[in-house]
Amino acid sequence: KKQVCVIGLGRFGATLSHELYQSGHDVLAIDIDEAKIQDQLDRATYAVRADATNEAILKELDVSEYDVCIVSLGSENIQSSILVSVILKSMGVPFIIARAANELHGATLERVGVDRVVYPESESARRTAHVGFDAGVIDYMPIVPDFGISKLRPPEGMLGHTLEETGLAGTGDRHGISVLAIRRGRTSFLHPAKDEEIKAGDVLIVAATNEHLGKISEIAN
Amino acid sequence: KKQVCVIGLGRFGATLSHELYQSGHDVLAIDIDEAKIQDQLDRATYAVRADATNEAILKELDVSEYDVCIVSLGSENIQSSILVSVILKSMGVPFIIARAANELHGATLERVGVDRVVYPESESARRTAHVGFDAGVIDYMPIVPDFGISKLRPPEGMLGHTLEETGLAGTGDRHGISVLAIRRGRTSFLHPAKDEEIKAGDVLIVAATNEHLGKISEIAN
Ligand SMILES: Nc1ncnc2c1ncn2[C@@H]1O[C@H](COP(=O)(O)OP(=O)(O)OP(=O)(O)O)[C@@H](O)[C@H]1O
Ligand SMILES: Nc1ncnc2c1ncn2[C@@H]1O[C@H](COP(=O)(O)OP(=O)(O)OP(=O)(O)O)[C@@H](O)[C@H]1O
Repeated sequence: KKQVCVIGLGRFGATLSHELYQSGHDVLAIDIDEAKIQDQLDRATYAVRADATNEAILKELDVSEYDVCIVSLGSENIQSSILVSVILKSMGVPFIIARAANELHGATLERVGVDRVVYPESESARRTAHVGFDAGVIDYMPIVPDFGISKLRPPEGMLGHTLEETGLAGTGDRHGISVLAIRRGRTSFLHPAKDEEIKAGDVLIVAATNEHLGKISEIAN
Repeated sequence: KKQVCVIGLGRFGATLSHELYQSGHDVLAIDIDEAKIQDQLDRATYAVRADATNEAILKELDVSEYDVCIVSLGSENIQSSILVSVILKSMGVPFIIARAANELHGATLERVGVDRVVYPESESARRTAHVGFDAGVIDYMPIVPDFGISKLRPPEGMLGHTLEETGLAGTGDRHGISVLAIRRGRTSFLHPAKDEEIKAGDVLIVAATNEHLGKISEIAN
């Protein structure tokens, strides 16, 4: 179990604090707004009203003793988000996660030593674009812009055919679609052979560009 | 291929429009701010400056002919978001996705007939809570209980070593960890060779059981 400090209780921070607390971690939630603190009282171990840009307060709260600090100030507070991150870094916090409002903000956070930058709206948008839009895609993990890993229910037209017959036996990257694994029933196997037959109920784990992913429903016909 | 209309080009809407367009869908992007339209020109089929709360304009743009309309106005524009959703519903748009700024907003959107409500900050926070807390794991896609695909920042001890030297050259499944791809800078490549050297800034896409994933920080030492 970890000691986690969450600074900023907007939607991202409040949800994160709650989820971590439910998972059994020790959570200190900090926000400058008393109303936010009141809402968070049963969703964190401690909830403290404080201005996180005040280094003396952060020292008093011993935040450098925490395993992870999360700076979840949002687009209304970009400068504070950067300042708080700089302070936490200088206090020697071992791992800092910060949420960015845009690319420039994120780049700045990385430059000041934040260990992990999160872009909630972009991540969610990328997922939304694939899950429910591309035929059969039921989950999606972006890797770089335009390329990611999808969990895919194979279209009807693929069932009973081999990977090679359906054009899915390629090595992927820019050349098409690579089936990295197949989940079948309760088990899964990696690097399926090109003569592997696709069965009803299979879930294909594929790496593909957005363009190729979009074409999968056509492949089946 | 679908006909999709995206209303509101904040971070969520702009990313969603771009991702859908890259996937081959026809995308009409609408925003009241000309600067947002200029940015979106090569990331959508058409980008039109318009006030989406103006029903006459939406009719002129034939949005009821679209397969899906997405209302991605944010916390700055909650009332407009609700009004636009009501208008789209009354125009008979077959499927409406709307992004909500908070629970009350989301509940209202559902009451006026939105088909799918997205909460980007909450979704991202939930993933961050579960995924950001195993050493180096920055994303996770479960395949079966106890086995999944993770995006992993390699620990310090791995840098400068090959996949084989760090014990990551296996074929995975129940026998270890399989590195399916490496993201390096803005590009990525699949099925890296066992003599591939791990560099600072790399992101490894690995398939592994939870147990092996947990041991990765030990592997490095
Ligand atoms: N200096 C500060 N110290 C502590 N908390 C702060 C400080 N400045 C702002 N906050 C708090 O940070 C929280 C989130 O800030 P902000 O309004 O910028 O984000 P948001 O866009 O609402 O976030 P989200 O998108 O997660 O809902 C607010 O609850 C605010 O009270
Ligand atoms: N009536 C309207 N018609 C069309 N576009 C609008 C209207 N009102 C606002 N917008 C646009 O919607 C976009 C997003 O709005 P808003 O600022 O509320 O969200 P945001 O919080 O910035 O979104 P995100 O979190 O996705 O970055 C802006 O680009 C804005 O210009």
